Amino acid sequence: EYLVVKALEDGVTIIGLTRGKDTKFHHTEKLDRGEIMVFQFTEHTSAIKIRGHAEVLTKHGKVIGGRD
Amino acid sequence: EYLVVKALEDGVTIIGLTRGKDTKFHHTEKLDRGEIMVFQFTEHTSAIKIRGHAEVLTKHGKVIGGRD
Amino acid sequence: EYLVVKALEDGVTIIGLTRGKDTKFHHTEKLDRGEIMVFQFTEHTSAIKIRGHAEVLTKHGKVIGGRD
Amino acid sequence: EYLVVKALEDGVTIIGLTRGKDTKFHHTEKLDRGEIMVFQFTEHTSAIKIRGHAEVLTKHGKVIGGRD
Amino acid sequence: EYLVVKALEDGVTIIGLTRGKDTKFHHTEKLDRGEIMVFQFTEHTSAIKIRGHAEVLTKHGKVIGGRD
Amino acid sequence: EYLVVKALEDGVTIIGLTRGKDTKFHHTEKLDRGEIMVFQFTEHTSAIKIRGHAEVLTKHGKVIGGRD
Amino acid sequence: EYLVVKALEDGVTIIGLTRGKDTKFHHTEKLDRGEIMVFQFTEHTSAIKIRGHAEVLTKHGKVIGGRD
Amino acid sequence: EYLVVKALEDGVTIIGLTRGKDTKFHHTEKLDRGEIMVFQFTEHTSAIKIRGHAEVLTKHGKVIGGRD
Amino acid sequence: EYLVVKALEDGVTIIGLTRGKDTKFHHTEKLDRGEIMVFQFTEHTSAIKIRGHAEVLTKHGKVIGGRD
Amino acid sequence: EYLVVKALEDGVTIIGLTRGKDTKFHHTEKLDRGEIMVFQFTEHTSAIKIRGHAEVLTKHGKVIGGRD
Amino acid sequence: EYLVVKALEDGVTIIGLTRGKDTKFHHTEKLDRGEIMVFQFTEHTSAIKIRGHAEVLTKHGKVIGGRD
Ligand SMILES: N[C@@H](Cc1c[nH]c2ccccc12)C(=O)O
Ligand SMILES: N[C@@H](Cc1c[nH]c2ccccc12)C(=O)O
Ligand SMILES: N[C@@H](Cc1c[nH]c2ccccc12)C(=O)O
Ligand SMILES: N[C@@H](Cc1c[nH]c2ccccc12)C(=O)O
Ligand SMILES: N[C@@H](Cc1c[nH]c2ccccc12)C(=O)O
Ligand SMILES: N[C@@H](Cc1c[nH]c2ccccc12)C(=O)O
Ligand SMILES: N[C@@H](Cc1c[nH]c2ccccc12)C(=O)O
Ligand SMILES: N[C@@H](Cc1c[nH]c2ccccc12)C(=O)O
Ligand SMILES: N[C@@H](Cc1c[nH]c2ccccc12)C(=O)O
Ligand SMILES: N[C@@H](Cc1c[nH]c2ccccc12)C(=O)O
Ligand SMILES: N[C@@H](Cc1c[nH]c2ccccc12)C(=O)O
Repeated sequence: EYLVVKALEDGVTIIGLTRGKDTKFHHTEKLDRGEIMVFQFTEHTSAIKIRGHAEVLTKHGKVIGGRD
Repeated sequence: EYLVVKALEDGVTIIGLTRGKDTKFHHTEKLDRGEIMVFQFTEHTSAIKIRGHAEVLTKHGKVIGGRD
Repeated sequence: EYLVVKALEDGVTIIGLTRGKDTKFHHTEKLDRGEIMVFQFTEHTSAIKIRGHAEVLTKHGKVIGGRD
Repeated sequence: EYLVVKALEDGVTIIGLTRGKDTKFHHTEKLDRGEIMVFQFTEHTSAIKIRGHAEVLTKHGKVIGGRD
Repeated sequence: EYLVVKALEDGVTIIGLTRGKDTKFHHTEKLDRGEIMVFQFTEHTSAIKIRGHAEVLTKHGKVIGGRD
Repeated sequence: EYLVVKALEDGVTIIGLTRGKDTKFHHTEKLDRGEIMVFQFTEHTSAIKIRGHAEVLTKHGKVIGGRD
Repeated sequence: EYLVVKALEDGVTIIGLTRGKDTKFHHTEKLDRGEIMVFQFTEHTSAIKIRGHAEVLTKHGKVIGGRD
Repeated sequence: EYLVVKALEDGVTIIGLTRGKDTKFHHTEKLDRGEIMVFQFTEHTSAIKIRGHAEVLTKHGKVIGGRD
Repeated sequence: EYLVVKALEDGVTIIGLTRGKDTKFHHTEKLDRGEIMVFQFTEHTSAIKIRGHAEVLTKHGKVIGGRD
Repeated sequence: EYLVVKALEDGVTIIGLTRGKDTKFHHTEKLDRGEIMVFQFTEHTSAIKIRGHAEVLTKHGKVIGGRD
Repeated sequence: EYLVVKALEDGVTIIGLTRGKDTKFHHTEKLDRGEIMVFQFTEHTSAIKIRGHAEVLTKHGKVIGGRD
């Protein structure tokens, strides 16, 4: 399973949360406008948080992030 | 299997409930308006509770949480 | 396999019944109006009972619980 | 595999029959009107009988139980 | 794999035939009008016979039993 | 994999042929008009012959048996 | 995987060819008009030949055998 | 995986080519007009050649062989 | 996974390339106009080259080879 | 699972991020306009970043990268 | 998983990149106009680069390579 995120503004962040008993941030990836990131759920990542104005493509459809 | 939640207001909470004989809250993640969270069912999480005004995308369709 | 329940009134209950020779209630989760719960069948839960006015999304379609 | 039953009257019963050489009733669950039950076929349950006026959702479609 | 049978008259019978070298009747379940039975193929049941006026839902579609 | 046969006349026969190097008849099941039989391919049955006027539902569609 | 053959005339033959290094006829089944045969590919059968006027249902669609 | 060939003329040939380092003809089956052959890829057959006027049904659709 | 090639002219060639660290031609099969070849990816073949005017059916659709 | 990227300008970069506890860049591939790259998620690559004006084809649909 | 490439001009190249920690070119296959190549992802190939004017068929749809 993978997700696709396209940043629609600078400074979009994709945060990986740890798999297991604890839930902590293990990595933050910054995207500038127009950059695309494609990423999987993995042995170390079972939840992902996306901040900022971005297009997020998932198997359940498309969602647009951001405060508007 | 993963779910997608987009917060439509500040203070939306996603609560992970433990897998196994006992059912307890093991993690609460707070989302501000416009933030998106994507998360799996895991070895430690077999039920999830979502509070607040949010868009929840699942394989069975979309559901909008909140008191209205 | 997971199910999605959205409470349409306060006091909706989701009851997990034990897997195995015996069938007993092992956990009851209360939902207030607008709260959403997503939960799996698990090693400990092979049947689930839902009481109160709620929207239940399953792979066989949507069902509305409650006395009306 | 799971099934969904919504009771359309009080006193609907869901009866689990044993898997194996013998076929006996191992559990009867009573539902009041508006209650919903979702249950799997399991290691102990390979046949299920439903009595009373109820909506039964299966992978082969919906069936309404009851004498009418 | 499971099948769904809804009795459309009293006295509908569902007969399980044994899996293996021999083919014998191992269980007969009687249904009254409006009762619903859902059952699997199992380690002990590889063929099933249905007598009487009944609605039978299968993965290949619906069939109505009975002499008419 | 299972098949569904509905007898459209009395005396319909369903014959199981043995799996393995030899191909012999191991069981014959007679159906009267309106009776329904649902049966699997099994460890002992890899071919099945159907004689008489009957409706046969398979994954490749429906076929009507009989001399007409 | 199984195939369905309905004989449209008397004397239709279904021939099983051996799996393995050699390819020989191991069984011939004769069908009279209106008879239906359903058969699998097996450990001993990896090719099948059908002679005569018959309807053959396969996962790739229906084919009518015979010289016309 | 299996293929279906219906000969549209006499003398259609189906040739099995060996699986493995070498690629040789290991079997040739002749079909007369109207005969149907259904065959699998196997442990010994990883390529198949079809000569003559024939209808070939595959998972990618139907193809008609022959010089016209 | 298999592919289907129908030669639309004489002298169409299908070339199997070796699986593994090295990539070399291990077999060339010549087809005359109207001949059909169906072949798999195998333990020894992980790439295939097709030269000449031919119809190639794949899971991604049909492609016509040749210089025009 | 694989992705497809077509560069719509010179200097498009595809960056592989490491699988595991750490998330670092392990490879950067530069594409000139019109070049196409097809790549998998692998034992070493669990996230991929794409910079520049490019067409990205994924199972969730097509996305166009770049600042416009 | 395999891909299909049809060269639309002479001199199209298909480049296999190594699977593993390092990412290097391990094979380059040249195609002349009209030639078709079908190839898999393999134990040794986890990324593929295509240069030149070519039609590339993938599970995510068709892409045309080349500078125009
Ligand atoms: N550490 C948690 C992360 C997580 C996944 N899904 C969740 C849902 C809710 C809360 C936390 C989570 C786990 O692996 O289970
Ligand atoms: N601890 C429970 C959590 C749970 C999952 N699904 C449920 C349904 C109802 C009640 C509780 C649950 C379990 O793993 O089984
Ligand atoms: N303890 C039972 C619970 C159950 C599952 N499906 C049922 C259907 C009917 C009655 C009980 C059940 C079991 O695991 O089998
Ligand atoms: N004990 C039986 C129950 C059963 C399942 N499917 C049936 C069909 C018909 C009659 C009985 C059954 C079994 O496990 O096989
Ligand atoms: N005992 C038989 C029952 C059976 C299954 N499918 C059949 C088809 C025809 C006749 C008998 C059967 C078996 O397991 O194989
Ligand atoms: N004994 C044979 C029965 C059979 C299955 N499919 C067939 C097709 C043709 C002829 C015989 C058969 C076998 O198991 O293989
Ligand atoms: N004995 C051959 C039979 C066969 C299967 N498919 C074929 C295709 C062509 C020729 C022969 C065959 C085998 O198992 O492989
Ligand atoms: N012996 C070859 C046969 C073959 C299969 N697919 C091919 C494609 C091209 C050439 C030969 C083949 C193999 O098993 O691999
Ligand atoms: N020997 C190579 C053949 C190959 C398969 N797919 C490719 C793509 C590009 C170049 C070569 C290949 C391998 O098995 O990996
Ligand atoms: N090293 C991380 C890379 C990663 C994959 N998916 C992610 C989502 C968010 C952040 C990092 C990642 C991992 O394998 O888990
Ligand atoms: N050697 C790399 C090749 C690769 C596959 N997918 C990629 C995506 C980006 C960069 C490199 C790659 C690997 O096997 O993982």
